[in-house]
Amino acid sequence: KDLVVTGVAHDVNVAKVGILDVPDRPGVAYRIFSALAQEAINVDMIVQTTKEQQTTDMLFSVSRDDLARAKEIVEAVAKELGARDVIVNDNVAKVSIIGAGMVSNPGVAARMFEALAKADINIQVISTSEIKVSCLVRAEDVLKAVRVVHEAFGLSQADPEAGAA
Amino acid sequence: KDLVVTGVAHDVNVAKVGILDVPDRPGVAYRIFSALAQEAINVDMIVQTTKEQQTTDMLFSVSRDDLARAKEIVEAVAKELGARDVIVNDNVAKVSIIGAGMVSNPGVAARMFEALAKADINIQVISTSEIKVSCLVRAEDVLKAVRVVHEAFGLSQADPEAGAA
Ligand SMILES: C[C@@H](O)[C@H](N)C(=O)O
Ligand SMILES: C[C@@H](O)[C@H](N)C(=O)O
Repeated sequence: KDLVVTGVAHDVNVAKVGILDVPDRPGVAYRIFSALAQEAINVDMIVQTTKEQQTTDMLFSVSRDDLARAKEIVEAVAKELGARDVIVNDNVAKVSIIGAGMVSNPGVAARMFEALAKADINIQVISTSEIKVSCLVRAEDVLKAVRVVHEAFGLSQADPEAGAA
Repeated sequence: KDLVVTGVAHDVNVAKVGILDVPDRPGVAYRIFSALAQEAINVDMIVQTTKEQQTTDMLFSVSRDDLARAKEIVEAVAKELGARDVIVNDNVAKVSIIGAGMVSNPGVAARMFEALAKADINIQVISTSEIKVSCLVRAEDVLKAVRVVHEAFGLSQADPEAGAA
């Protein structure tokens, strides 16, 4: 029951696209992601918080090869929607812990965040599910991130358990 | 290959906590979520984007019963960290599509967003994984959201397939 994390995975073929201060009203998410889908851009993470204001920020990740096209597509839609800015960054990588029942184990995500904090690694993006906690960090930090997270959970880096990040 | 979405799930026992304009530097996520873990608060979704500025916004969800305590804990930590604000809202519910291989199907999330957009339902929070796209919407919109998302994916609402939201 204690060891819920079974693996650590990472992905360096990641780039992020952020749409800042986009109107927070129905139809906005649809406009952006249908435009990307129409161009067959595969989107990995989609992350959006709310500020309970007129606008909010959205972020998604794509493969590095798709970044230039994704940027072009999103900039066009963002302009029509009146978003303040579109930011892209391919100097990122994803590190994830994979396990089961993480919701009922509040310390699990905290332990991952602690490992990264102690290694002085900034967490740029967080997205979670019951079986996975994913963080985007600076690309040059990812191998260190993978190492310290393995250590934090007592996992061997030789462990082939890890699935996709 | 076409029908990747196998179920629609929802959860009304959800409340959200947002920490706005929190310093975007190592250790912040750890401080917040270890404080919650120490009080045994189960956290469901954790969502954070980056603005590539000095600060960013973080958001997480808890059960309704835990909201008051979570607010108290987070307000204390947020104050120490110098965050601008903590917002809470229990007038929300979660709706999710569950499937497989959604990453390689860019139109899947877009189709869910389209259904919600056409029903004039605002999407407050988005978090995704390869097997799930979850949205937080206003509580009074959730049953309509579940219905229109079932329809968008040609699923019957009698289908017991849906797992946890
Ligand atoms: C920001 C975006 O998600 C918007 N709230 C929508 O519903 O489409
Ligand atoms: C905002 C928060 O995630 C911060 N960037 C951290 O690394 O802890």
